[in-house]
Amino acid sequence: EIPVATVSRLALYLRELQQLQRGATVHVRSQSLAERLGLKDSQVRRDLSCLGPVGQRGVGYPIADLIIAIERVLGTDRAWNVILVGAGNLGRALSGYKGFDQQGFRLVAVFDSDPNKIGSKVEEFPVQDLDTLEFFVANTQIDLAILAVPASAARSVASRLEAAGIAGILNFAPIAVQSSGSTTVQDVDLAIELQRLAFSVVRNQRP
Amino acid sequence: EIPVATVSRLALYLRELQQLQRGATVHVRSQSLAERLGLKDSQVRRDLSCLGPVGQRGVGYPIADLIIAIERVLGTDRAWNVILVGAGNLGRALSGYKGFDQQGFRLVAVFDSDPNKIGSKVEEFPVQDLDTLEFFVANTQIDLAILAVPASAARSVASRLEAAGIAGILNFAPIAVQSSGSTTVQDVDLAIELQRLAFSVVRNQRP
Ligand SMILES: NC(=O)c1ccc[n+]([C@@H]2O[C@H](COP(=O)([O-])OP(=O)(O)OC[C@H]3O[C@@H](n4cnc5c(N)ncnc54)[C@H](O)[C@@H]3O)[C@@H](O)[C@H]2O)c1
Ligand SMILES: NC(=O)c1ccc[n+]([C@@H]2O[C@H](COP(=O)([O-])OP(=O)(O)OC[C@H]3O[C@@H](n4cnc5c(N)ncnc54)[C@H](O)[C@@H]3O)[C@@H](O)[C@H]2O)c1
Repeated sequence: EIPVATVSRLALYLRELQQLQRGATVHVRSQSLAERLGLKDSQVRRDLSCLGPVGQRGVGYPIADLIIAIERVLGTDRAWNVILVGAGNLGRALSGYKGFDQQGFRLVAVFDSDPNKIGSKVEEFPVQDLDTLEFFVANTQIDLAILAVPASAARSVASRLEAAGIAGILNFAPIAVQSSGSTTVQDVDLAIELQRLAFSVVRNQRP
Repeated sequence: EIPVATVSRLALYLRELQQLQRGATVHVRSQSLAERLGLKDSQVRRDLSCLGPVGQRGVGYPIADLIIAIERVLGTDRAWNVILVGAGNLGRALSGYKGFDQQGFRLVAVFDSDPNKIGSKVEEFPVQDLDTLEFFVANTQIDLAILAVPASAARSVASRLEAAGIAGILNFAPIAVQSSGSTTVQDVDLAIELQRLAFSVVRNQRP
């Protein structure tokens, strides 16, 4: 049973390892990963040990093997089909983000409830009517949904997604949307990220 | 010394308390906060105890006092002036987000290095040339910067911001930008958020 904090760090190691692999590096020492991420070497070693034996034969860890092992733990060794609900400011930006695809998350459709947006295009996606959601999900394998709707609509849209059988929701609305039944919900609040930064700035400035 | 995980939860409580206050609620029990956020009551009580005595006289915590106490701990009982660097897809979405202002983070200027963007408008902000950054920061009290530039530019822009005296950077580029000197950097990687969600979905589906 891997703790969530370890999962976040494994995802960070994966990103660094992919970058090293693009640079044709074959091995990496835990110390070098630790330095690139501002972590302690002992933390990196402990985290990587939960991947099982990946070998450290004096030249460091084999990067390709680490990538495979981390992707297996994170579940990104397979493709995930994702839909986006909410084609507003944030939704439009997210729909064009190549970083999701690079980690195995393929955006396949965009939905909205605004008649002025339905039928328009966001990137290469036609904006579909939310009312066709159930029909679309029944006929296509959809794993996850990104929620970029106003806070006032987030819970009701989330329960529609759950009823349609979506396994996971990434919620950007600044309201707690609880996981229930068979749907896992994860909230991301960008204002809270700024609050955490403000706290760290104040703490680091104290004499 | 409050741990970072507690800080994130305090920010969540603050969001719920502000919502309750908008609904004219005056007191709240820790149990009710716990239920709204899917946390344990004992966790909420322990977190709120680090705010010092805020009273729990049988009717629950006084919401207005809790809000003041949490804002003081987070450092958001004052205004923070923020600049945005990168007026692309994500930058444009972030520049219009009202949620930052509601928590005391006021966007005051937008910068970019692309001649095609400089001089255009993003929301009510003129896109300024990054080359004028040092002059602007020298003449205006700027506390934080949001970094929405490509990964290839993130570290060099961050060191310019540090040299200009910015205290904190919220980095959205999918690359580790290390804090150094007097600048605190916090990375947000939205692809990593999806990876964490994928991990939770797989874990919750296991028999
Ligand atoms: N803009 C940002 O940078 C940003 C940052 C952080 C969080 N957020 C949050 O993300 C969400 C979206 O923000 P935005 O700036 O894109 O807002 P927006 O108003 O530009 O877009 C919201 C979209 O959701 C659609 N919508 C509303 N109700 C719906 C429903 N019931 N079903 C389907 N679609 C519906 C609207 O038609 C609109 O297209 C908000 O909750 C906001 O607080 C935005
Ligand atoms: N679009 C998204 O939803 C999203 C989501 C998560 C993370 N990100 C990350 O956020 C960053 C911005 O993404 P985007 O989609 O807005 O990209 P984009 O290409 O649309 O915008 C990037 C902007 O940065 C500017 N820029 C480039 N180099 C610069 C420099 N040295 N100084 C100042 N400005 C510079 C460009 O001119 C452009 O306007 C990227 O690192 C991306 O990986 C984007």
